[in-house]
Amino acid sequence: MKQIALYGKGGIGKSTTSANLSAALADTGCDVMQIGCDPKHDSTRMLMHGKWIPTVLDLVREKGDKIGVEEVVFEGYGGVRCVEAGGPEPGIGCAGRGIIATFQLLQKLDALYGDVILYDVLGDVVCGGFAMPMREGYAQEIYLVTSGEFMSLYAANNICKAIARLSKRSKARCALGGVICNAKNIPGEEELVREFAELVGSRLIAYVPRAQIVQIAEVNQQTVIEFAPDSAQAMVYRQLAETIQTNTETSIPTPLEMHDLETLARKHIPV
Amino acid sequence: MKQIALYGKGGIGKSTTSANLSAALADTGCDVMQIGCDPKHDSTRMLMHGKWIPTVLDLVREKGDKIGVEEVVFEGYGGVRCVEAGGPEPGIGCAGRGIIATFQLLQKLDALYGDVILYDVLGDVVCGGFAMPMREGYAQEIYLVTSGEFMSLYAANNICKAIARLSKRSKARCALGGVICNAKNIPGEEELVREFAELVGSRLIAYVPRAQIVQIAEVNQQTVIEFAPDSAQAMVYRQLAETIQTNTETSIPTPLEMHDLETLARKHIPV
Ligand SMILES: Nc1ncnc2c1ncn2[C@@H]1O[C@H](COP(=O)(O)OP(=O)(O)O)[C@@H](O)[C@H]1O
Ligand SMILES: Nc1ncnc2c1ncn2[C@@H]1O[C@H](COP(=O)(O)OP(=O)(O)O)[C@@H](O)[C@H]1O
Ligand code: SF4
Ligand SMILES: [Mg+2]
Ligand SMILES: [Mg+2]
Repeated sequence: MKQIALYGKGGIGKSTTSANLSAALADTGCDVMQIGCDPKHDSTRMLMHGKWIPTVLDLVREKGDKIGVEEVVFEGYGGVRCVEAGGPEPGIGCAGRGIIATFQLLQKLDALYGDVILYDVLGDVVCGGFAMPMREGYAQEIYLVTSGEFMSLYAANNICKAIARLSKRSKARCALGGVICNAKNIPGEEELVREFAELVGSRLIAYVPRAQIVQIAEVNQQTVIEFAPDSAQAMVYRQLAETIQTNTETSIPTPLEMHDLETLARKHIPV
Repeated sequence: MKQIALYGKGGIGKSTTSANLSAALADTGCDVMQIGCDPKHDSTRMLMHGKWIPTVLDLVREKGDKIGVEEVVFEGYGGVRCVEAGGPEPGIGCAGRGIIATFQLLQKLDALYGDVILYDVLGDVVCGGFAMPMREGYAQEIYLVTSGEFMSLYAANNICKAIARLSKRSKARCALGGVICNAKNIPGEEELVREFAELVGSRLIAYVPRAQIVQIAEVNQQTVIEFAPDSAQAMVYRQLAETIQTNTETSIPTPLEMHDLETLARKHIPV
């Protein structure tokens, strides 16, 4: 069983990439589970044809722990099993407690199985809360989703700091599997993200173009894999699925210092 | 003493707006303190001519609580007193514990005073941690910084949820003072943000254009107020300072449901 997590800044394309990755893996016959760990709880929407599935946290708040597996695990495109953790109560909760409560419930229900489990995790703040999937040994191969924009590289670098620190703990078994550039079509972006990946001791495993077909598939409430299975964009996601499925190369990243990150960004992208 | 907080999504322009606001307030003779509560700890950089001041959290980790006020409070442009809380240790800490530790230390050092205290807080995740300035009664007038982009309105709406919930607690005294549109020059953006502000029971108090002068001032490591005091952009920040200084109108917001937010965004911005 491969346990992977996609981490990255909010809005960078984690859910779009995750859903298409899960769909592409399912097309090759894999048994896939996708668990959304972003308070926005829209990770699996395109796999579920636009449906907002109930979040585990909302259910736990309502019903305590008398919850059946059919209330939290839903089957989407290609048989992908979909779960949404949900988010903290604005102002009072902790995202981390919510994520861990979700995993423990799924374990109790014997629902954490498959060829691939994919965690889609918000990476804006890499506190103890959002690092839970790594800390507790659930997420083992981490893939960073970033663009060439400074803020998203900054978030990716912070995630590297968390991986480097947590990898020394006994329970965590996390390592960096690679960097995915989900492009914003900025000149020099691919070289910038490739160099960033190499500087932190990893590699760029996919360059996903920013493409109109993604928005069109989204309006049709489907993944690109389902909506336009033979499109160039679908091939990019299938290639990514193949790369991740066969990837055995991981590393413990060496994060950059802030001034090195600033110098790198300035080198590739003129102000 | 006015205790205000700017909340918004990462990268939306909170620190740029805060620093220019503080500088504009200082120019009118106000005694201002600005406290950065974003793990990125660059809130006061332009007030400090590009200097990265030490964060309270780093100092506390190093020296425990034997810290003098001159080690955490630095004087920047116009006499603005600058502090950076810093962020959680990636992967293990909690942003909230750090923010509250900062406030308690400043209180112990008798350093929390002035005509205006301005908190610059990350609003991507409105968990108990980042809501601390509101929960503990420090931040009383909240100003949302947003653009017309869906992700930033989504974050702004979440902050409204936190304000609405926390305002019922005895210790918190928070209310929404208004919405600031820090433009991304998207067609229809001003009307969209104005309508959002009114739907949540507040109002648009400033439309800050996206302007090249901001980047130029930044490369010169100054606020726009200092670098180009007579520019149109500086006048926008001065106008904002005047509006906030004299503002007595606050409200408890009524956040939007997710589908209402999506409908609103689609209405003003063609896909
Ligand atoms: N490769 C792409 N090309 C075009 N649009 C994209 C691409 N990836 C993501 N998007 C768009 O960006 C938006 C944010 O993506 P999403 O996956 O929800 O981000 P995240 O999960 O990181 O918050 C979506 O509306 C999606 O349509
Ligand atoms: N009105 C504006 N016009 C042009 N650029 C802006 C404006 N406001 C912010 N920026 C740019 O956006 C970037 C992010 O702003 P920042 O204030 O650091 O965001 P935040 O504090 O919300 O993370 C900065 O590099 C800044 O130059
Ligand atoms: S650990 Fe993270 S998610 Fe939890 S309260 Fe602290 S900052 Fe928020
Ligand atoms: Mg997402
Ligand atoms: Mg900032």
